[in-house]
Amino acid sequence: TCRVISCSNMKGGTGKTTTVNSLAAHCARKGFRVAVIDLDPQSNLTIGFGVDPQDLKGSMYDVLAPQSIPIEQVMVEKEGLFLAPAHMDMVRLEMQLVSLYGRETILNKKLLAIKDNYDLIIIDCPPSLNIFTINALCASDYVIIPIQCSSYYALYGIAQLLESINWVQQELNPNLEVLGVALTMENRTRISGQIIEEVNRQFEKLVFKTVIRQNVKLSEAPAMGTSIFGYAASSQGADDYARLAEEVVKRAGL
Amino acid sequence: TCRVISCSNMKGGTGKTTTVNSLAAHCARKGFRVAVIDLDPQSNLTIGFGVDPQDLKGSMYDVLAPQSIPIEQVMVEKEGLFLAPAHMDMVRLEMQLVSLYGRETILNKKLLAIKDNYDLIIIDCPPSLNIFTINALCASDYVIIPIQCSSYYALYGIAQLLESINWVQQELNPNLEVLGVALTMENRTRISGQIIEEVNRQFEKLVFKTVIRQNVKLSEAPAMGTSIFGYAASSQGADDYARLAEEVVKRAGL
Ligand SMILES: Nc1ncnc2c1ncn2[C@@H]1O[C@H](COP(=O)(O)OP(=O)(O)OP(=O)(O)O)[C@@H](O)[C@H]1O
Ligand SMILES: Nc1ncnc2c1ncn2[C@@H]1O[C@H](COP(=O)(O)OP(=O)(O)OP(=O)(O)O)[C@@H](O)[C@H]1O
Ligand SMILES: [Mg+2]
Ligand SMILES: [Mg+2]
Repeated sequence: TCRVISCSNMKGGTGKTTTVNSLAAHCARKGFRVAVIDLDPQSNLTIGFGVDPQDLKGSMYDVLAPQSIPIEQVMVEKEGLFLAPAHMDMVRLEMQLVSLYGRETILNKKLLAIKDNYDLIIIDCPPSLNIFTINALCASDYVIIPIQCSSYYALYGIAQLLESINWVQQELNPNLEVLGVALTMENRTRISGQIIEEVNRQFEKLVFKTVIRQNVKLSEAPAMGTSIFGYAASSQGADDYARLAEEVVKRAGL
Repeated sequence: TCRVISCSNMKGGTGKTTTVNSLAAHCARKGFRVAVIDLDPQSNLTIGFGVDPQDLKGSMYDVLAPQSIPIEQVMVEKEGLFLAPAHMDMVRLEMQLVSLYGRETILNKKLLAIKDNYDLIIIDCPPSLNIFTINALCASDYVIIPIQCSSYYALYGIAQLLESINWVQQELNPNLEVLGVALTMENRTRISGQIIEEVNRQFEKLVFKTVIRQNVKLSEAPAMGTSIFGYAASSQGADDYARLAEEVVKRAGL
């Protein structure tokens, strides 16, 4: 059966897009049938796979908008996986969706039509708890929360995110579970050490064992329009994300 | 006269909060009467000044909510400046504000009452173009756009942000101007060099001459609840932000 996983954290720049890109690319290389969905108007996941949002015939804008089209019509194949791209126009869509009936479950309905074609669908969320993120959580079996361990601010928003996940579980999607907390951008500073200790204390078994270290190759890969495995397969960044992906595969029972 | 400046970029983790905190702290030390407003539910600006949002009697939630209170009632004095703190509950407020008449200019009306008491008011925005950011742009004379030069994704969202600034200028606030683009977190990598070149090519004179270099003291200061000037006044981070602040003072005619 298909597993749907969201990658979400309201804090900006915690490695959400890099995590979705890397996990999906690894799983596709392992032979899983994988799709990724870009729900951030910033379209970073789309750009990171070498797709220019301006060149597209369709995007998640067209899939989520009131006069919508099926999601498979916007899919683009890249690195052995399928990408449902985003577009900046989604910024304007947010206000429109808020007043519709059933606005929280638009994406879930769209995914029902394609779930049989995939083993894994991963959703990249914007840095907020807006209607796009709520749609992602309503459509998901699991959520991964990346935490930037080099940032002191990392811990504050997590409580609110967990509260919102609770709310989604009770009101809209009882299947939703936190798959795990992923520590990213570890840069061997005192702050990193303190954050890692605190995250392990607060979240215990939820924390993935693999810590993603800061690695310049990870920030260069998007410029080449390919995942870390396409750009620098023997780098530390590729190793770390391969190990994290294996933990995700095991926990999600893929 | 009082200058109101917003710090905004939809991309997460570009240094918005660090820039507001540092510019405000420098200007307060130089003797200007300064207030900062935290419009991000993440409350990072609030936390960075050592204030625990859970301990507060009031926050920007109470100021912007329909049954609102004056902004001076929530101000907290820190490091010689006044802070209007944020609170996570603002996440729920977003949906409520969207349907109100005049929802874009709530903050502007609140600031009119206090502008005579300050030379400079700086607003920290969340990483999105939501109702809080629109309120900030409608209340501002200027906007500063921090761009993380170590991130390939840095350039994509800027066009949309400039488009939205144009829209706000035409529809809601003809005074609004882009004060400048600030290059942050420069880390001497190839990517940084490429982004700096591209930003200078696209934005020319708008780009501040001072480039903020990556400096671990800047990521440690929030843990001490004080600005970079309170924590490590002789660090490279303090030097860079002092120079940027002097450029801002000059351009804004403070
Ligand atoms: N482990 C890492 N080492 C080095 N650079 C990294 C690492 N992880 C992410 N980056 C870089 O840091 C920046 C932020 O990461 P990313 O864009 O994935 O975060 P995000 O949470 O998706 O941001 P947003 O909140 O804007 O959506 C990007 O430029 C990315 O290339
Ligand atoms: N020049 C710098 N050198 C080192 N660390 C920095 C620098 N500027 C910011 N940081 C750190 O990087 C992280 C991101 O910065 P910051 O929180 O200011 O960005 P932001 O744009 O406000 O993020 P968000 O989009 O979540 O609001 C923080 O942990 C901050 O302490
Ligand atoms: Mg992202
Ligand atoms: Mg911030």
